[in-house]
Amino acid sequence: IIPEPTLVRLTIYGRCLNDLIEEGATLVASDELAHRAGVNAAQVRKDLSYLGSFGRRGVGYDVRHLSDRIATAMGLTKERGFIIVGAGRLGSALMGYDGFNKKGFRAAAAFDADINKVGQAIGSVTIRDINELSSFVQANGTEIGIITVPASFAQSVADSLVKAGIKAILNFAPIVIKVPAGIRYRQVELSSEMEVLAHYLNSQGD
Amino acid sequence: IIPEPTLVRLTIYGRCLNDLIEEGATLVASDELAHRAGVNAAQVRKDLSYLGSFGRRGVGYDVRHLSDRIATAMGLTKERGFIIVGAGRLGSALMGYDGFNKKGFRAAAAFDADINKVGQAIGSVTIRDINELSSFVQANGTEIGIITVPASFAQSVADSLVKAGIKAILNFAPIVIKVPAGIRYRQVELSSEMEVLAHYLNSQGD
Ligand SMILES: NC(=O)c1ccc[n+]([C@@H]2O[C@H](COP(=O)([O-])OP(=O)(O)OC[C@H]3O[C@@H](n4cnc5c(N)ncnc54)[C@H](O)[C@@H]3O)[C@@H](O)[C@H]2O)c1
Ligand SMILES: NC(=O)c1ccc[n+]([C@@H]2O[C@H](COP(=O)([O-])OP(=O)(O)OC[C@H]3O[C@@H](n4cnc5c(N)ncnc54)[C@H](O)[C@@H]3O)[C@@H](O)[C@H]2O)c1
Repeated sequence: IIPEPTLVRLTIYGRCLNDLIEEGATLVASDELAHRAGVNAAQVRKDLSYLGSFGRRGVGYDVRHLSDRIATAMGLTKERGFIIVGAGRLGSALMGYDGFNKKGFRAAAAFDADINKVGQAIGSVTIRDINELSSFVQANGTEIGIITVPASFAQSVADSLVKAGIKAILNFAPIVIKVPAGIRYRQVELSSEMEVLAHYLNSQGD
Repeated sequence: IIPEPTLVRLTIYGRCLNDLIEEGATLVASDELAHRAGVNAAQVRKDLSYLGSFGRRGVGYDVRHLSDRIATAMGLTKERGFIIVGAGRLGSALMGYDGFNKKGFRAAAAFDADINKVGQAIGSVTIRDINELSSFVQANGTEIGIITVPASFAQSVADSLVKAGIKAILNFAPIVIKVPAGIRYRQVELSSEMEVLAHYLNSQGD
């Protein structure tokens, strides 16, 4: 089992390695990888030890080999479709985000309860009525659902996603939702990010 | 010093307490607060111990008192202006997000390098030219800058924010940027959220 903070850092190393491949590098020292990822070299070595032993002291890591190892460990070896429920400001922005595509996440569909939005195009799809959610997920075997509806609807949307067969949920609504055991769940708290910055500004005596 | 994971959980307790106030509750047991925040009661008690001692066993916490204590600890006792650099899809969504307003963060201005966007309205402001950044920050004493430009421009935008006098940066571009000591910095990695979900799906044998 890889601890969650390590998983998150592995995704950052993966991105840094992609940048290095684009720059034509073939080897990278743990110091260099640590600098690009904003951590220290000991942390890099410790995190990578969860993937087995490789890289020789003094020589560094093979960039492509390490990148492939991380992609495999993260389960990025196949394309995964995701759907978005709530085609508003944030949902539309996420539909158009190529950072998801680059890692093999494909925007499969967007759903909304507002009848005026249904049929409009966002990113590469047209917005569907929320009543089509269940039949779409079952027909396509979609694994991941993203929730970008107001907080008061988030739990009921999560329940419909689970019922439709979704296996993993990323929730942006500012409310902790409950999902059954076995359903993977992550919560993005953007307002908390600002509050933590405010705390640090406050303790610096602003 | 309060550890960062505790700070993030304190912001979630703060939001749960706001919900409780809206529901008319005056007292809350650590079990109930833990359930709403998606953690266990021992974690709640441990986190709150960083704020001093209060709440009597068996009686629970005074909702308003605890909410005020958390707001004070998080530095939410005054309004803080923020600016957004990169008025594209994500930047526009964030400008309109009322979750920031609710915690006292006010969208002061948005900047963009695309001359065709300058002058357009987003949220409650009109988009300004990036060249006005420095004079705006100095004239208004803005503390927080949000970066929503493509990764290749993020470091240079961060440098201009620091030079202009910004004290804290929230970066959404998928690249780790370097800031001088004393500048508070947080990085939001939305693609990592999806990758971590993919890892769990993969290890469940999807
Ligand atoms: N805008 C941001 O930058 C931002 C940032 C962080 C978190 N959030 C959170 O993300 C969510 C969406 O925010 P937004 O700014 O995009 O709001 P929005 O109002 O622009 O979009 C919400 C969309 O959800 C739809 N909707 C409502 N109930 C629904 C239901 N039951 N089923 C399907 N669709 C439904 C609405 O019709 C609307 O299109 C909110 O919970 C918000 O707090 C937004
Ligand atoms: N769209 C999303 O949901 C999403 C999610 C996660 C991360 N991101 C990241 O956020 C950033 C913005 O993404 P987006 O989808 O909004 O892209 P976008 O292309 O819609 O917007 C980018 C904006 O930045 C402006 N810009 C470019 N260089 C600039 C500079 N030097 N100074 C000022 N403005 C400049 C552009 O003119 C444009 O308006 C990217 O780094 C992206 O990887 C986006």
